[in-house]
Amino acid sequence: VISTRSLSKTYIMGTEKVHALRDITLDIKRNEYVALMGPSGSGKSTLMNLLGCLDSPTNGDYELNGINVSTMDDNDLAEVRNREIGFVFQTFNLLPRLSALDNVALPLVYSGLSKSKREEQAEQVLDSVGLGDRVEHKPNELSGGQRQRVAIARALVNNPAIILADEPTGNLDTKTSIEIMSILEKIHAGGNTVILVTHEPDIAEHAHRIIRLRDGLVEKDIRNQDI
Amino acid sequence: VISTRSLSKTYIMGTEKVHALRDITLDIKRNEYVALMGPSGSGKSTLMNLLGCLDSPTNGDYELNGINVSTMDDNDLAEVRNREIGFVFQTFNLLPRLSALDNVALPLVYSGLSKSKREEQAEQVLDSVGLGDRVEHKPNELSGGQRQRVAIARALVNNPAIILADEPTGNLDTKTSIEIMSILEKIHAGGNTVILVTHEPDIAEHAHRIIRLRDGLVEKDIRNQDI
Ligand SMILES: Nc1ncnc2c1ncn2[C@@H]1O[C@H](COP(=O)(O)OP(=O)(O)OP(=O)(O)O)[C@@H](O)[C@H]1O
Ligand SMILES: Nc1ncnc2c1ncn2[C@@H]1O[C@H](COP(=O)(O)OP(=O)(O)OP(=O)(O)O)[C@@H](O)[C@H]1O
Ligand SMILES: [Mg+2]
Ligand SMILES: [Mg+2]
Repeated sequence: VISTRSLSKTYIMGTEKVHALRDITLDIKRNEYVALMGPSGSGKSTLMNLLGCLDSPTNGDYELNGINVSTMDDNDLAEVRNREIGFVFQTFNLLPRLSALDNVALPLVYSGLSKSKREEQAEQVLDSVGLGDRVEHKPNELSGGQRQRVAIARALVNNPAIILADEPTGNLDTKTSIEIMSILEKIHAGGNTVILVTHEPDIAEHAHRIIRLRDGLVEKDIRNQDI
Repeated sequence: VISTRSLSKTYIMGTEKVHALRDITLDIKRNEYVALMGPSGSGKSTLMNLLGCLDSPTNGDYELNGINVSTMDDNDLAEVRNREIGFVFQTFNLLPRLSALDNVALPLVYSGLSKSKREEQAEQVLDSVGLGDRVEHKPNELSGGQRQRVAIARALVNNPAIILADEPTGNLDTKTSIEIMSILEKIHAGGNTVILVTHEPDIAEHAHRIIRLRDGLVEKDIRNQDI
């Protein structure tokens, strides 16, 4: 479902070039469960942004569901981002003036559901991540781990085919992390494709495949034998 | 050096009251190394903000170096925050329009050092956290773990007596976490007081004392026997 060929991303800063990604060729099938790992600065978030159609590569090709993403117009891209992909950002990216409920309900705006149905669905997902009693709080009235869970809930509310989660448990205690990982397991069991960035081997253990980046290149790509 | 008596913090939201901290009585001596742990939402960041003089309690007393903080005027508080305390925020709080170098050099502005000396000292600390080649990047031109390390460098540049670090390794891979922890070890060995919030038992192992919060109260407070 995800197919990249020699993907690269270079940032130009004055006279300096930063090769965030150098040559990424990957195939990820429908319903795979992939953990993306690697040192700080190795290109994980950059790759996730390309896969999530939030950014375009400097070079190379990216096919999503068989369609070359660079040939899609803005409307198609917006549609794909809203319906096909659920993105959990490393820095959450919540809208500061909206409550947790409204933040989570936002992706449902084009779903055709009524406002009350959207709020009901958003509240349900917030409840499933343990924030049923925090739905009216704005992001600055929430703890770090609570904001992270709102970001997770927002990515899941649409039940998108592909979940891209950039370090979804970085701010969570062990018990809460286990709850979030079991939600991702359920989603994966439901047929969705899950790609998550993590630094923690315990979290990566849940995945069926582990891809390691180093300096913008794929260093390792191995099936998780214990599953 | 830090002494709290029945510290509490309540947020009022319409008709609802959120008791973020209920009754915290703690004594932390000079040169202690404390890990603060507990579930997401248990009050860790709220307590850190009170200890860092970034916020004031709803009730209770806080003495820093023998002085009751609530009796200090704004100038004294600003001085304490700038000279005595180095704070690593859970959400980094870097200034978006300044480079990493300028972000890190900011606390030195009242130190009496010349601009070039400030930049030299900032560059040195950035180098020690592995960002010597990223000093001109702005925060949005850095990875999550790189931003976290800029926030850490900024907290250390002044060599403050008390380091308050709110989950300093949440976005870092294992190898980089180990490097950061050894920097904190060195600082602690130099006589400074270190209080760090963490969710990871491996990180907490470095501390001499572990304080666990739950629902705004101290649940456990134990000396780390293995040290
Ligand atoms: N401005 C606010 N208004 C209302 N409630 C708040 C506000 N700020 C924090 N809270 C609540 O206070 C509680 C404690 O928050 P705090 O940020 O201290 O938790 P924490 O232990 O740091 O959690 P985490 O591990 O997720 O970072 C949370 O339940 C949070 O929802
Ligand atoms: N806008 C930009 N301009 C210049 N360099 C950038 C920009 N964005 C990212 N970089 C650089 O690209 C590299 C890869 O960044 P990326 O965010 O993908 O890393 P990462 O693997 O997600 O790291 P982390 O684990 O710390 O989150 C980093 O070295 C970073 O400094
Ligand atoms: Mg990243
Ligand atoms: Mg916190």
